[in-house]
Amino acid sequence: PTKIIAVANQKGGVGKTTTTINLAAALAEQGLSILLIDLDPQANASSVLGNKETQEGGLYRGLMGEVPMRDLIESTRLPHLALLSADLELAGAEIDIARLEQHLIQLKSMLAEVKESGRFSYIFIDSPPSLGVLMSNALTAADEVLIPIQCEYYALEGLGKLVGVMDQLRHTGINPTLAMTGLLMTMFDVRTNLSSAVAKDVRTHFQEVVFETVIPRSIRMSEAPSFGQTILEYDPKGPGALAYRALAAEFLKRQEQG
Amino acid sequence: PTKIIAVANQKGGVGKTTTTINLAAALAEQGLSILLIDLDPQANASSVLGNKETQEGGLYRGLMGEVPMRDLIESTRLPHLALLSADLELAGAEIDIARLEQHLIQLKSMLAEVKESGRFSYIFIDSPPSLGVLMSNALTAADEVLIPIQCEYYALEGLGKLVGVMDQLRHTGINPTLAMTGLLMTMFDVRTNLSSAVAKDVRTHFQEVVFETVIPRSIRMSEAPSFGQTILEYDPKGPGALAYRALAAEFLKRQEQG
Ligand SMILES: Nc1ncnc2c1ncn2[C@@H]1O[C@H](COP(=O)(O)OP(=O)(O)OP(=O)(O)O)[C@@H](O)[C@H]1O
Ligand SMILES: Nc1ncnc2c1ncn2[C@@H]1O[C@H](COP(=O)(O)OP(=O)(O)OP(=O)(O)O)[C@@H](O)[C@H]1O
Ligand SMILES: [Mg+2]
Ligand SMILES: [Mg+2]
Repeated sequence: PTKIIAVANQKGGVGKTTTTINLAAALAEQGLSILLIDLDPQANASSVLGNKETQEGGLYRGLMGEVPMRDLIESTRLPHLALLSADLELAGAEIDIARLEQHLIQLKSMLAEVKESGRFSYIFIDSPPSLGVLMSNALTAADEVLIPIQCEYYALEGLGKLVGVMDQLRHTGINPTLAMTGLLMTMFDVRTNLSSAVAKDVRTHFQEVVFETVIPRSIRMSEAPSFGQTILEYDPKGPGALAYRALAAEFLKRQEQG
Repeated sequence: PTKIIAVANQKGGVGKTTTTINLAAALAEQGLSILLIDLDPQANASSVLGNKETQEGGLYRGLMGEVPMRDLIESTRLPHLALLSADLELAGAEIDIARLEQHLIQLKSMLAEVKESGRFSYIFIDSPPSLGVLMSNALTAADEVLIPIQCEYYALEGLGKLVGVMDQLRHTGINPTLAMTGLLMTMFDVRTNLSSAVAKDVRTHFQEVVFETVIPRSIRMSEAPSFGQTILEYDPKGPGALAYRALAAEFLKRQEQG
């Protein structure tokens, strides 16, 4: 069966898009069939993996039920990695969806057919930095949530809120089986005590939910998107690519253990 | 007369909160009377400047018109710097405001009395990372917008959208006189070509709208919030404090020139 993983954290700039792209690419590299959904109106993931200008009438029309999601899925230059790209109208989707009757399950219902087809091993959703309607839709459609945490103070502060929202979706029955894939420490800077202090804090609170793999801060990671490449393409032997390949291996191990 | 400045960029983690806090603090240090409004449900600015747990019924009740904004303004430990802090209910405000008749001018109308009182030289609004209702409210209430830009690729991509939204608010008459305070390059990393390439790109496109002052990436900048301090308090002689004081001086010079 296909599993849907939302990559989410309402704090901005913590590595959601970078993690979604590079983890999806590392899993596709191993032959797994992966779909990446860019639910962020900024369309950062679409710009790195997309074939051209984000297509007219992409995800927005799929979300509103005007076009079946399966017709919006494009292949990318990477084998086994498909993309459902964001489009310009997505920014307006928050208000349009908020006004629907069952606004929380909109994405879940529109994705049901693709999920049940079993075409993909995993579907990853890159979420926008907010606790709004698009993010709640991602958390409602998801089986699990992967939470990137930048090793800095503000990133830690907001974690409680996100965990609270997840609890609410579980208890109200909107997504009763929502699980946590794990917490991923990102942009770990070996030069500062702050990174180790934050990482230690997170491990104390969340224990084995925290991935062993830590993503180091690396300049080549921030350069890769400007060349329209994943880190696996841009710097295949560097610390960033090694870390995301290690994450893919750890992710699969955790999936097997259940 | 009081001027309202929105610090905005829908891209996450580009230094909106850091810039709002430290520019406001550097101006207050010079004796100017400053109000900082934390319009981000993450409440990061409130956690550094706030007096205690973000108060019950803060900005949300002011936004919805249940309590006059003037009654929600608190003083902070810094002379001449007052705070209107975010509260937990703010996350739900997007949907509540979206359903109001005139949802774009809600913040503007609720702030009118404080603005007209002339009590403050400047009011700074820290915005959330989104193009949603709270951000549009900040852009509608503002006289000017200050846009922090992280010297990285994704930050550049989204700039066109924000400028487009500002144009729309001007042309539709919702905020016809909305001006640009300037674009501020943040987290400039001298070790990478990317920073200089992005900065050069931005200056070519936007020319004199870009502040001369550039904020360097500095570890102590990311450490300061974990001690609940501004950079002026945490590392007063370091590169971050110097840069924000230089920014305050350049900001005032630009205001005088009009
Ligand atoms: N390990 C890393 N080392 C250095 N830079 C990184 C790393 N991971 C991501 N970056 C850079 O940091 C910035 C923020 O990352 P990214 O855009 O992936 O975060 P995000 O959480 O998706 O942001 P948003 O909240 O806006 O969606 C980007 O410019 C990215 O290139
Ligand atoms: N000049 C700098 N050097 C190093 N780190 C910085 C600098 N400015 C900000 N930071 C750190 O980078 C992270 C992002 O900054 P900040 O939270 O101010 O951005 P933001 O745009 O307000 O984010 P959000 O989109 O979530 O509101 C924070 O952890 C902050 O401490
Ligand atoms: Mg992103
Ligand atoms: Mg912020």
